[in-house]
Amino acid sequence: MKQLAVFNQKGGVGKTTTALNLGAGLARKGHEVLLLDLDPQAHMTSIMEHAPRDVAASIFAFYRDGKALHELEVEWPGIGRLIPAHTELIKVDSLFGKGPNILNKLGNGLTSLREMHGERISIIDCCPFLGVLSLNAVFAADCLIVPVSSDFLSLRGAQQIDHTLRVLEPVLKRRVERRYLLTRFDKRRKMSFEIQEKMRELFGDDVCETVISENVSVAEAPAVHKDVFAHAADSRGAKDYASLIEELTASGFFR
Amino acid sequence: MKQLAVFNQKGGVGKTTTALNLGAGLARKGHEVLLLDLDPQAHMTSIMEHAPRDVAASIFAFYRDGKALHELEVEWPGIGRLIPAHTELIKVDSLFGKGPNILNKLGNGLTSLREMHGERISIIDCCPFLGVLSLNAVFAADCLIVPVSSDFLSLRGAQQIDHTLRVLEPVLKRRVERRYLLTRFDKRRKMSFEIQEKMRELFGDDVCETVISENVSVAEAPAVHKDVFAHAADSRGAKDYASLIEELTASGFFR
Ligand SMILES: Nc1ncnc2c1ncn2[C@@H]1O[C@H](COP(=O)(O)OP(=O)(O)OP(=O)(O)O)[C@@H](O)[C@H]1O
Ligand SMILES: Nc1ncnc2c1ncn2[C@@H]1O[C@H](COP(=O)(O)OP(=O)(O)OP(=O)(O)O)[C@@H](O)[C@H]1O
Ligand SMILES: [Mg+2]
Ligand SMILES: [Mg+2]
Repeated sequence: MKQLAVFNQKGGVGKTTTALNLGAGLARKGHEVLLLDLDPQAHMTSIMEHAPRDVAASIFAFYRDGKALHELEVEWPGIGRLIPAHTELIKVDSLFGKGPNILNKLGNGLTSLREMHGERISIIDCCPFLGVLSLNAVFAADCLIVPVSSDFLSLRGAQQIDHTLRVLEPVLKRRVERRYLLTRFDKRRKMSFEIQEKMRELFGDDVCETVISENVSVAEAPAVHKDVFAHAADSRGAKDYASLIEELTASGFFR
Repeated sequence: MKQLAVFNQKGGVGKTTTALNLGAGLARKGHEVLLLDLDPQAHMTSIMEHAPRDVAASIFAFYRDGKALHELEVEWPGIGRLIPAHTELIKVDSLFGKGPNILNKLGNGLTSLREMHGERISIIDCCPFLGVLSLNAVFAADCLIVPVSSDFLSLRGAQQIDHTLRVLEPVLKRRVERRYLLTRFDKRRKMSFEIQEKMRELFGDDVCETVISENVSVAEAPAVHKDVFAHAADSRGAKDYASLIEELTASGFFR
């Protein structure tokens, strides 16, 4: 089971959008998918129609009560399964921030899931804050997907992540595999290409060839409780996410 | 001295962009301006050329060592003054999260500044996380500016804030004055107008008439260490921020 964390401490770069659309696109190619919402603002959860609202049905119950992750999975028709978030997650940093081994909690929880779902791909949506929750995701992940929106402040965020991951390497005892994904790419702006150029200079082959275009269908989909494929299969946004999946699959990323 | 907090726990909605451009625009109208960067990612600080990098010169020194705020002010030519952020601010939640009266720390610090700079307008840039730092900003503010980017997930964030502020009212012992500002508004998208409609339905006169257009000059300015007026005074973005200042001034907002 491949475990991916969609991570970037910069806000609004397309983490939730990418976690959801990557999951939905993989499901359409026949993969078994589990989405985990690790954001106290529960945006990904809110996109699903009739997502559980109860704190006992959210991943907070895993943190606070030690509830098993597999008991928290709910069906997301057309996509796979979701483990929902809840606003109570905001308390995780202060409740558990200082605990020993808290950083491996999610990873350990996912390990038991692995035995039950060998071929499943898990995708974790992170919040824009480098606290216990996001660190849990990084520690649990085989690989990070780092969406970088095609603007200057977001580029700066990408550089901070690279630095953060290097600081974590001695603790993780491995180099975290990562792919940077340019999002909200507007071909009419010189800036988009400048950001792409700079990203390639900095991170070389870790930067996906595929870029996700700025496309209104991508932004509209959440309003109708859909992923971009369900909302507008022929849109530029859907095609770009499909190309991303092709690119990652071809490079053996999901094996 | 008017104290404004630019706050929205949703990421990438234009907080930093608005804090900086509001400050720069007010400076151009002759106001004395103080910008405070309360984001551990220090994006606003990074826009200023030659901003201090030392942790002892940042607002973290106020939190950790009780350093006086006025000692941390640096000149930002053409704008006013800045109190810089630093990545060490990420520790404030775990270091002080449980302390008594931590929520009023920034407000108390700004009270002494008030005596020295009666007419100055302070603008606090917040990070996309509702922790000790952002709560400090909310508690210190006379009024919140809540940027809301013109898309569905951001609308949802605005609704969460309204709820959060209501929960805080008994503690604050007042209703926090607030203005919602639609940002990244793309006139070609039906969605932009739908979001605006919904915002007016929900928040009535608290929604600014002025909207900030999606405009590449706004996004380019940080790359050249400038605010939008210095980078592209005739751009749509500069005109919109100028209109915003006119609107707020006319309604007595800065008195
Ligand atoms: N390619 C795109 N084209 C158009 N709109 C997009 C695109 N990608 C994302 N958006 C929109 O931009 C906004 C920010 O995206 P999203 O919420 O996924 O970012 P995020 O990184 O998860 O934000 P946060 O840091 O708050 O969790 C959303 O309203 C989303 O619908
Ligand atoms: N009106 C606009 N037109 C074009 N680009 C914009 C506009 N407003 C903001 N941006 C760009 O969108 C990105 C996000 O804006 P910004 O960083 O100010 O948001 P934020 O809310 O401060 O984000 P965070 O939650 O990460 O602190 C930035 O690259 C910024 O330059
Ligand atoms: Mg998100
Ligand atoms: Mg910001």
